[in-house]
Formats: sequence, structure tokens, C-alpha cells
Amino acid sequence: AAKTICVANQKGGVGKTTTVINLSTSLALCGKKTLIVDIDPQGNAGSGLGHGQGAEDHPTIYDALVEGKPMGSVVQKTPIANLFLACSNIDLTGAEIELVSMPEREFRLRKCLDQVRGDFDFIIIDCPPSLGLLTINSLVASDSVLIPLQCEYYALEGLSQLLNTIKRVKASLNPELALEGILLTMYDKRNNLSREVAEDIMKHFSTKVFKVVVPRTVRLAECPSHGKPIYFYDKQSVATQCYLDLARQVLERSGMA
Amino acid sequence: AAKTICVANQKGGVGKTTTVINLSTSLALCGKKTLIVDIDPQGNAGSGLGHGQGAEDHPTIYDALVEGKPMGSVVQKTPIANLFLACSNIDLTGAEIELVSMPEREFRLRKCLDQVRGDFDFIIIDCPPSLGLLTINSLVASDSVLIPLQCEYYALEGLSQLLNTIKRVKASLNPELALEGILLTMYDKRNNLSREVAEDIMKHFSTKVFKVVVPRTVRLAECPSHGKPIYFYDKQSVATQCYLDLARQVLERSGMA
Ligand SMILES: Nc1ncnc2c1ncn2[C@@H]1O[C@H](COP(=O)(O)OP(=O)(O)OP(=O)(O)O)[C@@H](O)[C@H]1O
Ligand SMILES: Nc1ncnc2c1ncn2[C@@H]1O[C@H](COP(=O)(O)OP(=O)(O)OP(=O)(O)O)[C@@H](O)[C@H]1O
Ligand SMILES: [Mg+2]
Ligand SMILES: [Mg+2]
Repeated sequence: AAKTICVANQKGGVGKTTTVINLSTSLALCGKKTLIVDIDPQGNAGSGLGHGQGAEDHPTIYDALVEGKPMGSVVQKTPIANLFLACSNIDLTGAEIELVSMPEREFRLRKCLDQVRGDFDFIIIDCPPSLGLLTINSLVASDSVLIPLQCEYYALEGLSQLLNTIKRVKASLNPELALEGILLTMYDKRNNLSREVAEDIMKHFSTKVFKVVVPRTVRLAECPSHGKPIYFYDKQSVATQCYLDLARQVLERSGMA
Repeated sequence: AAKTICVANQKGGVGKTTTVINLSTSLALCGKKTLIVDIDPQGNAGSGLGHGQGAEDHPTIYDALVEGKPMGSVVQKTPIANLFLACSNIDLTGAEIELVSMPEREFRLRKCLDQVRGDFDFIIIDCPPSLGLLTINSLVASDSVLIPLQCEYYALEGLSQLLNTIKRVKASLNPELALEGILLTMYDKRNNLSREVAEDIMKHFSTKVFKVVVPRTVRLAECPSHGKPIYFYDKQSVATQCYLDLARQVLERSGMA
């Protein structure tokens, strides 16, 4: 059954969606059947792959999570072989409030994904920038957490809050939850700040930090407007190589290389 | 009584906190008594001003919002003349769930700020990257909304969701709510993407876009780690001038120049 990885960080704009799209595409290129689950109401994972926001009437993750629709009906194909997508939509903003009073509210996404885990090698979840119920649902539904970390001060500061939340979820809701790793993103070798943050993280988390460091490159900011992952937008970009390397490291760590 | 401006955008990492800290500091430097209200559980506005996360036992906005403590007890001085701060803390993450079942849940922040509006010229609210109850509370408590907009694709895409939410709040909860303006941030003149996004915004929102455009500059990423606004970290930085100009434009638009 699928290995489920949730990409989370409550700090905004650190590269969660960019990592989900490009890691998942790289896993698909390696022949692994991969499902992206977008649980962020912004719906950026969908649009970054060229799916217009709420374009057609296709069921979304909201329908499965809150209304109990079968998860199979939410899964859509993408133009990329081996890559599938469960879109989010704006109704998810209200889901936080609707989920509060539901029984087993933290387990609803897990129950949805249980219906399709047999169909995929990997399920990768894109989380919103918060530690609310949608992110908790993702942590409960996952085998591990991948933390994109922007090499800047506020992002570094938020890491301990995130690790505490992961520890609490592991202790009370999902004992299997492990840390897949910390991915340094938007690294700018020209400035001291990036270097200082990277050194700080390497010192405290050494084995947990992926060897791959994603540099700040405008190519990653450009590709969403073309609805394509970096591999299909600019094969020569350093970012394309980074995310292929990341996929290989994830495969090695999961014993699926 | 104070003019209250909420700085909001559900897209993460677009420069909300950076704008709150530096606009507020510039208003304070212009002699206006200014209160920063940090309603983001991340608490970055506090740490960007050198207040350690949850360092002392001082009451936070959580205590006023959820427990009904007097707002006056939450307001703290900062090292900068005319600038005051109401800190957030991590308990706010749970506040979204606690507020759901409270009476008049959307008006709780407004009631808190009503207690102190007479003591300030401006109140500036830093919102979390979401359109949940904390941001709704901020929109209901404010006279106007300032929208920082990163010059990148996902940020542009999220704008219509944000404007819809503002329209709905104005129609049902706060008829006085106006758009203070859209501030273009992290503008990089070397790449086409920034130029295309900026042109797109100017075309659709012309009079609503501030003449000031904040360029991407590493100085703004560095100053939070020194706990200082840009004016006190690097007076010569182009960003210092931008945020002073922004304060002047806000004062002009409010007839307080
Ligand atoms: N390495 C990079 N170099 C330059 N730009 C990048 C890089 N990674 C991502 N970006 C751009 O930075 C912005 C933020 O990235 P992204 O949206 O993936 O972050 P996020 O954590 O998903 O944000 P949110 O918290 O809003 O969900 C996007 O415009 C994206 O295109
Ligand atoms: N004009 C700029 N140039 C370069 N870096 C900037 C600029 N403005 C802000 N930054 C940096 O970019 C990061 C994101 O900015 P900031 O934290 O203010 O955004 P935010 O919208 O408040 O994020 P969140 O959604 O997490 O609350 C921070 O590390 C900040 O220091
Ligand atoms: Mg995202
Ligand atoms: Mg912020």
C-alpha cells in the first residue's frame, strides 16, 4: 500500500506546494504511481499543474472529507503519466469549522485515504500554512512528515512549534508518524542569512536534513503560471535536478529505490 | 479614535508581518500613537520587534479574545516611541476551535479593540495566512484592509478569493469596511514575472494600488533576526524609504497628513 507523506509548515510561503508538485512529479517519472492530495483551501497544487480553480464540477477533497463522498470519485488524472490529483476548493476554509463538531474529527482524512492506499505507491499531501484541523488531519493520515524550511529567520523560528505539534500528534493520534526530513528551500548563496540558517539547521538536525538544498531560482516562481512542474518547464534548471535528487533520496529512505 | 487597518492575505509569505512592523514603525516616527495587534499564532510581529516568543508572562491577545481579559492589560510598550504591541501566542491556534461555539464569535476582536481605540491614532492588525475566524474577526474589527501582494503567480491567483471574503464581511458583518489599498511586495525588476504581475494588478485595480512598490531586498529578510524594523536596522535601505512613503500615503488617504 502507498507510503503517505505530508508536506507541512505553518509558516507561509516556504515552498510547500512547490515541493509537493515537483517531488510528486519526480516520483511519477521514476515509475511510481503517485497521488497528490491538496488539502489547502487556496488550491495552489491544482493550479500549479494546470487545473483551473474549481473549473469543472469534479468532486473535491471537501466532498470526501466533510460530506463522506467516496475518495475514488475525487481522484483525477493529470497530463503526467503516473501522477494523479485530489483537488481542494474554497469550501475547505469552512471545513475547519464544520469538522470541529464531528466525531473522530482528526481521523476523517485518514479514513478517506484508506479507501485508495492500495491503488498508489505514494500519496503526497499539500497542507495549508496553519496548525489547525486540516493540518492535524494530514499528520494523522500520514506515515511521515516532510518539512520545507525557507532559509530565513521567521521560518526558523516557527520550526519548534511545528516539531511540538508533530510530537503531540505522534503521542496521542498517530504513533507511526515519523519525520521524513527537513528540506532547505530558497537558499541564496549570495547572502549570509541563508548560510547562517542552513548551518544552524544542519547543526541541530544533521541526519534529518536532506542533502539536497533547493536554491532560490526564479524558474520555480515562473512555472506555476504555465501550469507545469519544473521538469516540464525547464529541464536544464538546477531546481529540476534538485527535485529529482530529492525523489531518489525519498525512495532510498523508504527502501523502494 | 484610532483608525484600524487590518493587513491580510491568505497566501503565505507575501510580506504581511513585514508590512505591519514597518508601516507601524513609520507611523510612529511620524508622531502617531500606533498599536500593533498580532493575531497570527506564529507571533512573528512580536519577534520581529525583539519580543521573545512567550518570553514573559504578559497577557496576550488570546487572553482578551477568548478569556475576556481587559484589552488594556494586553498592550505593551516597545523600545520605539509611540509604538505599542499586543502579542499573540501559540494558544491562538486553538482559538479558532474555541471561538466557533461562542456567541457573536465574529465580533470578539472588535469588542476588545473598542476598549482601547481612544488611546491610539492607528491600530494595525497582523493576520495569519488563512481566511478563518481569526482573519474574519480582524476584518470585522477594522475600518479598512491593506493587502500586501507578492508579485508572483499563486499570490495573484488568491486575490479574488480574498476580495470575495472582504465583500461578504462588508455585506453582512462590517458595512464600514473599505479597501485601504494593494501593496506590491517582493518586486524583482530583473525578472519578467514581477513585471507581468504588477502590470496585471495596475490594470485591474489602478487607483487602489499604492504608488509605493516594495522591491525584493535581503535587508528586509535580515532585520527580523536583529529584532528591529528596517528603519533602525538600515536607514539607507530602499525599503526604509518605501515604508516611510507608504505611511505618508496612508496618512494622506486618512486625512491625517
Ligand atoms: N526555490 C524557490 N526559488 C524561488 N521561488 C520559489 C522557490 N520555491 C517556491 N518559490 C515561489 O515562492 C512562492 C511560495 O512558494 P509556495 O507557494 O510553494 O509556498 P507554500 O509554502 O506552499 O505557500 P503557502 O504557505 O501559501 O501554502 C511561490 O510563488 C513559488 O512559486
Ligand atoms: N521585500 C522583501 N524582500 C525580501 N524579503 C522579504 C521582503 N518582505 C518580506 N521578506 C521576507 O520574506 C519572508 C516572508 O515575509 P513575512 O513573514 O513578512 O510574510 P507574511 O505574509 O507575514 O508570512 P505569513 O503568511 O507566514 O504570515 C520573511 O522572511 C521576510 O523577512
Ligand atoms: Mg502552498
Ligand atoms: Mg506573518
